[in-house]
Amino acid sequence: PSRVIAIANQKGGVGKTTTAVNLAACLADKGLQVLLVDVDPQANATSGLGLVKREMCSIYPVLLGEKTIRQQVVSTSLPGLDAIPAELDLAGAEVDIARGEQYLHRLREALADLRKDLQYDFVFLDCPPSLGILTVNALVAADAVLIPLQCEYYALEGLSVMVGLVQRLRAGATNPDLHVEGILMTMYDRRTNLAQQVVHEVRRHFPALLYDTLIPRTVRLGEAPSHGVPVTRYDPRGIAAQAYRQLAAEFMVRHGLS
Amino acid sequence: PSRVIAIANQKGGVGKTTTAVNLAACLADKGLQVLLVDVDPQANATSGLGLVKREMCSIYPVLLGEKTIRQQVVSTSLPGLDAIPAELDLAGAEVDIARGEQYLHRLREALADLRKDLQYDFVFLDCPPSLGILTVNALVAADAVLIPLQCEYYALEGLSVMVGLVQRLRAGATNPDLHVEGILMTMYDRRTNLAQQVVHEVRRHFPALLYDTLIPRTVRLGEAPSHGVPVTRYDPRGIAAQAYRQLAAEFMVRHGLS
Ligand SMILES: Nc1ncnc2c1ncn2[C@@H]1O[C@H](COP(=O)(O)OP(=O)(O)OP(=O)(O)O)[C@@H](O)[C@H]1O
Ligand SMILES: Nc1ncnc2c1ncn2[C@@H]1O[C@H](COP(=O)(O)OP(=O)(O)OP(=O)(O)O)[C@@H](O)[C@H]1O
Ligand SMILES: [Mg+2]
Ligand SMILES: [Mg+2]
Repeated sequence: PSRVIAIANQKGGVGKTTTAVNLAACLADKGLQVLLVDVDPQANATSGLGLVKREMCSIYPVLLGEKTIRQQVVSTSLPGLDAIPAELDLAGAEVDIARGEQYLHRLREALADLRKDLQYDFVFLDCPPSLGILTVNALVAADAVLIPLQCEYYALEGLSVMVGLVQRLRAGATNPDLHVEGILMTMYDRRTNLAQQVVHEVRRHFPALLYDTLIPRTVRLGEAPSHGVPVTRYDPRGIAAQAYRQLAAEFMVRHGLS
Repeated sequence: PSRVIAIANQKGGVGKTTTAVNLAACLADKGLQVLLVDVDPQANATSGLGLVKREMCSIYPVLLGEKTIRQQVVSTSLPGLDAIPAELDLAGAEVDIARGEQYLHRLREALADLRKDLQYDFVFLDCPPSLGILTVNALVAADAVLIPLQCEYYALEGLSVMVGLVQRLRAGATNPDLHVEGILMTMYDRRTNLAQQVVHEVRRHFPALLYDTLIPRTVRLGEAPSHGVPVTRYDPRGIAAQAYRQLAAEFMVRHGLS
């Protein structure tokens, strides 16, 4: 059955979308079947994959029960990687979704039949920088959460809030299987003490969760989205593509594949 | 009367909090009386100023009508700079606030008597990375919006959404005076083409709004918050303190002070 992984962190700008797009692409390159769902109204993963935002073509009508998830899936330029784009109206979705019953379980229910068939090995959910209804829907739907973390002080401060929420959702039986599958350090600049100190702190508190792969800060990751392709297509031999390929290998080991 | 400035951008990690803390500090250093309100449940501005998060001491009870704004004001280590800290419960506030009448006008009403007296020259509102109820409350309360913008492609994509929302709030008579007072480029690295291209694009579309001051990328701005002080105290002669002092001078000219 496909595993559903939320990529979430309420702290903004930590590399959630960059990780969603590039990890999904690297896993597809290794022969896995992957679906990336853009749950963020900013629709950055949508443009990072070169897709267009079109009304009624996002996860939004699925969350309102107006469409099935299968109807929204589109292919990307990469074999093995499908996606569900976002639309700007998603921002208004939170209020509409909240009117319905069981509104925190909408995405979980919508993904139910996709999970049962074997079409995808992994389904990734790229989340907005908040703990609102869209992110909580993703956490309730997910089997596990991957938390990208910038090597910065403010990002470190917010980590315990995210980990705490995952624990509450698990304990409260909303999603008893939910766990943190890993913490990924991003924008790592080994020349600064700050980055080394933050990595050291995370390794001290969450040694088993911390990925060995550290994603380096490189402008190539900022340039690739303007071309609508993952960094593995934009700069295939650069340090960013190497780092995300290494992350994909580590991720597969954690999930019993290799 | 004090002018209320929202510091907002739904894109995460663009430098909203860093700008709120350091601009407010530089204006206080120039002799102005400034209040910084942390409207973000992440409470980064609170820790960036060395304040503690305490229950019932934030803007949250004010938005629910349980306290007045004056009751929540605390002083900081900087003469001329007061603050209202955030608390984690603010994240739950959005649902509670939405139950009341006129829930988008709560902050505007709460600030009404502070505006009338001459205690503060400026009140800054540090917003979370979303267009939810807390940010809209800040936009409805504000006279103007300062939009920090990272020199990155994804950040550029989101700019028109923010500008569009401001225009809708003005046109819809929710806040007829609201306007964008400026766009500030942050984390500028002059060695990269990406940064130069993004600045060029913003200058092409919004020449009158773009601040001349470009805030350079420097690790000092990442280090200062872990010491709970603005960069003007942490590294007073560095390039970050110089840039924010220059911004403060430019800001004062735009608001008819110098
Ligand atoms: N390792 C890196 N090196 C350099 N730039 C990076 C790196 N990772 C991401 N970026 C850039 O930093 C910015 C923030 O990353 P991204 O948008 O992926 O974060 P996010 O957590 O998804 O943000 P949001 O909270 O707004 O959803 C983007 O412009 C991206 O291109
Ligand atoms: N000019 C700069 N150079 C280097 N680092 C910076 C700069 N400005 C901000 N930072 C760091 O980048 C990170 C993001 O900045 P900040 O938290 O101020 O953004 P934000 O827009 O308030 O984020 P959020 O969307 O989560 O509220 C922080 O860790 C901050 O210390
Ligand atoms: Mg994102
Ligand atoms: Mg902030």
